[in-house]
Formats: sequence, structure tokens, C-alpha cells
Amino acid sequence: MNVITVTNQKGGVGKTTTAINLAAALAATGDRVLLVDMDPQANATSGVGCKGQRAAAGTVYDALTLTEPPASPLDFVLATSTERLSVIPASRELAGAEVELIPLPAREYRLKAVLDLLRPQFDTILIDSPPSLGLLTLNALVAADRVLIPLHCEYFALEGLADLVGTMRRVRGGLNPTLDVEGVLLTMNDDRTNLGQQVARDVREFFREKVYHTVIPRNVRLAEAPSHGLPVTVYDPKSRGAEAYTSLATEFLKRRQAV
Amino acid sequence: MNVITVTNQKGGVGKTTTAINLAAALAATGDRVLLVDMDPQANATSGVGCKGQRAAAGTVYDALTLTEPPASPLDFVLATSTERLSVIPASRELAGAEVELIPLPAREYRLKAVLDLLRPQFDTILIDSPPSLGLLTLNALVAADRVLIPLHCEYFALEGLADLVGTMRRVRGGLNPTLDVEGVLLTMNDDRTNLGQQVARDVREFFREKVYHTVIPRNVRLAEAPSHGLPVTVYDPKSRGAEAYTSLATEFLKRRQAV
Ligand SMILES: Nc1ncnc2c1ncn2[C@@H]1O[C@H](COP(=O)(O)OP(=O)(O)OP(=O)(O)O)[C@@H](O)[C@H]1O
Ligand SMILES: Nc1ncnc2c1ncn2[C@@H]1O[C@H](COP(=O)(O)OP(=O)(O)OP(=O)(O)O)[C@@H](O)[C@H]1O
Ligand SMILES: [Mg+2]
Ligand SMILES: [Mg+2]
Repeated sequence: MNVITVTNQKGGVGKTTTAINLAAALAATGDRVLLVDMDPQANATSGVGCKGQRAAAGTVYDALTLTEPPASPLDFVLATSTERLSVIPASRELAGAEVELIPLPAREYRLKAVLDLLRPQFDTILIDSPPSLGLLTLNALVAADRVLIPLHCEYFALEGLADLVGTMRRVRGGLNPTLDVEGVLLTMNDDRTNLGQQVARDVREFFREKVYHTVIPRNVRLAEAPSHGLPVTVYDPKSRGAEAYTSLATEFLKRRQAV
Repeated sequence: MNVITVTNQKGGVGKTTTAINLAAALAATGDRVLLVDMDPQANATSGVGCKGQRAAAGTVYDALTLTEPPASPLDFVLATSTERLSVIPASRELAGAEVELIPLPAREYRLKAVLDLLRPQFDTILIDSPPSLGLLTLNALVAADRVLIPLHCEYFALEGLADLVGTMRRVRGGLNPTLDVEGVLLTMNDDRTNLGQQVARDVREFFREKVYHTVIPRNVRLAEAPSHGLPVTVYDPKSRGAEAYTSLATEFLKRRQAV
């Protein structure tokens, strides 16, 4: 149960920030963690200091467009400056994959084929997805055991939830029957506003115990860390952002032990 | 010069908030304004109170998949509760268009074909685009005379600019040779942080006079207004958000007169 997709088609809700910082916080507890960047913006790749880098066999684009199984899947993996944290990098060419994957056989299973070979090497695999419900996100949902949904407590983000839940139901109905929600994370939370409180109430009513107790506050150190190519737990370990993602990692591991 | 696409493939930077509130602020000055929702999330549609509604001839999905020119293009247009503000609504089915448009003839010109017929009826046409650089955004760039780029002054948003500028250059090189930047708008600005100030400096250096003097502050009334289906200029006209978008409309009109 160790492949998790961080997804929400609403833009700017904290998907990449969550994928990077939860990955780093889990690595700090001793887990071997792989971060997979499935967004053509390649923000997760640059956020861990690997901007513009390619692994021996290339980037995630190359992994998705293979014509036969890779001899050594670890050739798609790059080490980062954070101990026990590795990444499969993305690059600009990934934007073309939405269209180029369409005629390929088993187009929704391309990522799963590679990640299933890598499962034994890692305790946790986290996939960062783009803000859309196209073939790249579909590949991430088919490759995953669970989905972690970052949610910004605002009206448009709430509106998008119905689409996401609908897409997950369709994926569960065919391509990946065991897919389930790992958790819902409230991000950039501003509980001083009525709007923030109202939306948080609605979300807890709908997702109940799936909503993490840990809530990520708005903290500028989280926005600064990527420009240094470092997770916030390395960039500023005493910041509220680092503390929040460390507490999320603890809650995440507790849930895993309970399974 | 009256078709403007509000675009930035980075998610959550304020594209929809800008499209809705600039449209409403322009309508308040006496302009007849059409808002076109090209995002499958349909946030612009619900933000002006038209959630789930279809025009006589359907939604923007129907306009894009026509097999012959529409007898009456105004059949795609809905009135809103704001005077002189109309909308071409989007719906969930638009998500399929990214793939369904691919085999159609002149797939990048489908939106342009409809909007060119509507130009005489409106002073300004504003297009809200999704957070991606696929066929829907491409259609919006080909249909437009100018591009308005909302920018959140943070690292990932700055990183994405190079991709956006590259895509615009490719569109200018073939599909739409006269496409130009109308302006760059700094949104959700927090100039108390070093990060905000640093990024704003970089953006002004790169885009120079294209950057609007008007800067949109973070203001919770902007996030609340869509849950009431109203532009902020109607929901709370005295708020800092409403004032900022009203001053943007003034600056926008001044630039138009200068052309
Ligand atoms: N808790 C937080 N406090 C402050 N800033 C944050 C926080 N979380 C994310 N950010 C910043 O907000 C912006 C959006 O976050 P991020 O890029 O992680 O969202 P995303 O969902 O991955 O966006 P996209 O939809 O474009 O992939 C980024 O500039 C990020 O640095
Ligand atoms: N100046 C502002 N102050 C406060 N909240 C804002 C501001 N501008 C936008 N918002 C809120 O921030 C969130 C993101 O804005 P918006 O949805 O307009 O961005 P977008 O670029 O259209 O996102 P997407 O990439 O998903 O289309 C929304 O919840 C919106 O209400
Ligand atoms: Mg992201
Ligand atoms: Mg939007």
C-alpha cells in the first residue's frame, strides 16, 4: 500500500508543496521515499533541487513512452540532496505526452508498469500530478494504491471536489478497482475567515475521518523553500511549515500502521 | 483589439478571479462585455451565478464542436445578473474536448471561428483559460488579440513564465501572428515578504511597461464573492478587492485609448 498520488485538478491548492514536503518529512523518519513528478511544469523536480536534470534513462516522459519494460527501472531515478529522498524528474516535453500517449497500447497503465517494478526499493512512492484530469493524472490514479487530496478551503476548490470524486469512482470502476482515499489535507488554511471555517466544516462532514487532524497553515517559508531547491524541513526546520509537514508525516505513518 | 485571453498555465494564480472581476468592472463603466469560460472546472460560469446553465445552443463545448458555422452565434451567450455582462458558459463535458478536438479540421481555430462572429456585439471579450497548455488554451490564444497574464509573485509561478512566453512565441510564429501581451497583473500580492518583492522586481524587469500599476492585494472578499455567484464589484463594492479591479479596469481602458 505504498504508492500515493497527490492530486486535485483545481490549480494552486498545494499539491506540489505537499508532495515535496511530506516526502522529505517521511525520509527524515527513516523511510526510503521516491517522489514522481507527473506535471509538465516540473515544479516538484525544481523544488528538490533537480531543475533541468535527467536520470540515466531520461525523465518521466521517457518512462511513459517505453516500447518494452525497462531493464533497470532505477535508471529513471535521481538522488536528491536530501537523504533517503529520490525523484523521477519531469521536463517540459511531458506536456506533449497528454496527446502522444493516446494511440499507445495500455495508455492508462504506462506509469503503473514502471512504478510496480520500483515498489520493492522504496517504503513510500509519492506522485505529484498536474492541475487537470487528463491522461497524465489518469496514469497517476491507475498507478496508485491511495490518493491524498490537498484542499484549499475556498469556494472554487470545493466545487472541484465533485469532479475529482467522480473521476476516482470511474477509475475504481475499471482501471484500478482498489483505489481509495488515503486522506484529505487542508492547506494554506486561514481559519480566521468565515469562508475558511465554513468550507472546512463542509469538507469534514463529507470526508469524515479521512480528513487529517494536521492542517497546513499559510507560512511564507513554504513558498520560499522551492527557490532554494530545498524541502522546507531542510530549508527552515523550525518554521511552522516544516512543523506542520512533520506532524503530517507522523499522522500518515500512524494510519499506515493501523491498516 | 477587443478579444483578450486571461492565461497562465500555473494553477491558482487568479485567472478566473481576474476574468470575472475585470469583466464586471468594465461592464460597470458602460462597456458591453462577454466572458468566455474555457475551463472544464467552469469556475467563471459559477462565479457569475450561471452554474449548471446552458445557452439556447448549449455551452462552449457545443460551440467548439460545431460542424458548420452557427446560424446565430448569440445563441451561445447567456445574460448574467450583472448589467452589460454576458457569458458563454462551460460545463464538465469540456474536459473531453482536449481529446475530441484533435481529429477535427482547424482544431486550433474552433473558438476563433465563433468569437470573430461575436466581436461586433461586444466592446470587450475576455476568455478564462484552464491551468494547462493544451488544445483549450491553444484555442484561446488563437482566438485572442491580446493576452493578460495574472501572476502570483512566488517562485513556481515565475518558473512557469518561460513556458508561457515560449508557447506564445510559437503561436505568434504560425497560428496567430499578431498576438501580443496586453498586460501582466500581479495578484494576491503580499509585498511584506522578501519573496513577493523579489519576484515583483524580476517581473517588472522582464515585462517593463506591460506590468499594470494596479496590483491586486490578497482580500478575502474576492474569495467569498464566487460562493454567492457575484463579481466582487457587486458583492462588496467598497472592498479592497473591488477597488483594485475597478482601478485595473480604468488602467485597461486608458491603455486601449492610447493604442
Ligand atoms: N501552506 C502554504 N503557505 C504558503 N504558501 C504556500 C503554501 N502551500 C503552497 N504555497 C505556495 O502557493 C503556491 C501554490 O502551491 P503549489 O504550487 O504547491 O500548488 P499546486 O496545487 O501544486 O499548483 P498547480 O496546480 O499549479 O500544480 C506556490 O507558490 C507555493 O509555494
Ligand atoms: N486577490 C485575491 N485575494 C484573495 N483570494 C483570492 C485572490 N485572487 C484569487 N483568490 C482566491 O484564490 C483561489 C485561486 O484563484 P482562481 O481560482 O481565480 O485562480 P485560477 O488561476 O483561475 O485557478 P485555476 O488554475 O484552478 O484555474 C480562489 O479560491 C480565489 O477565490
Ligand atoms: Mg503543482
Ligand atoms: Mg480558474
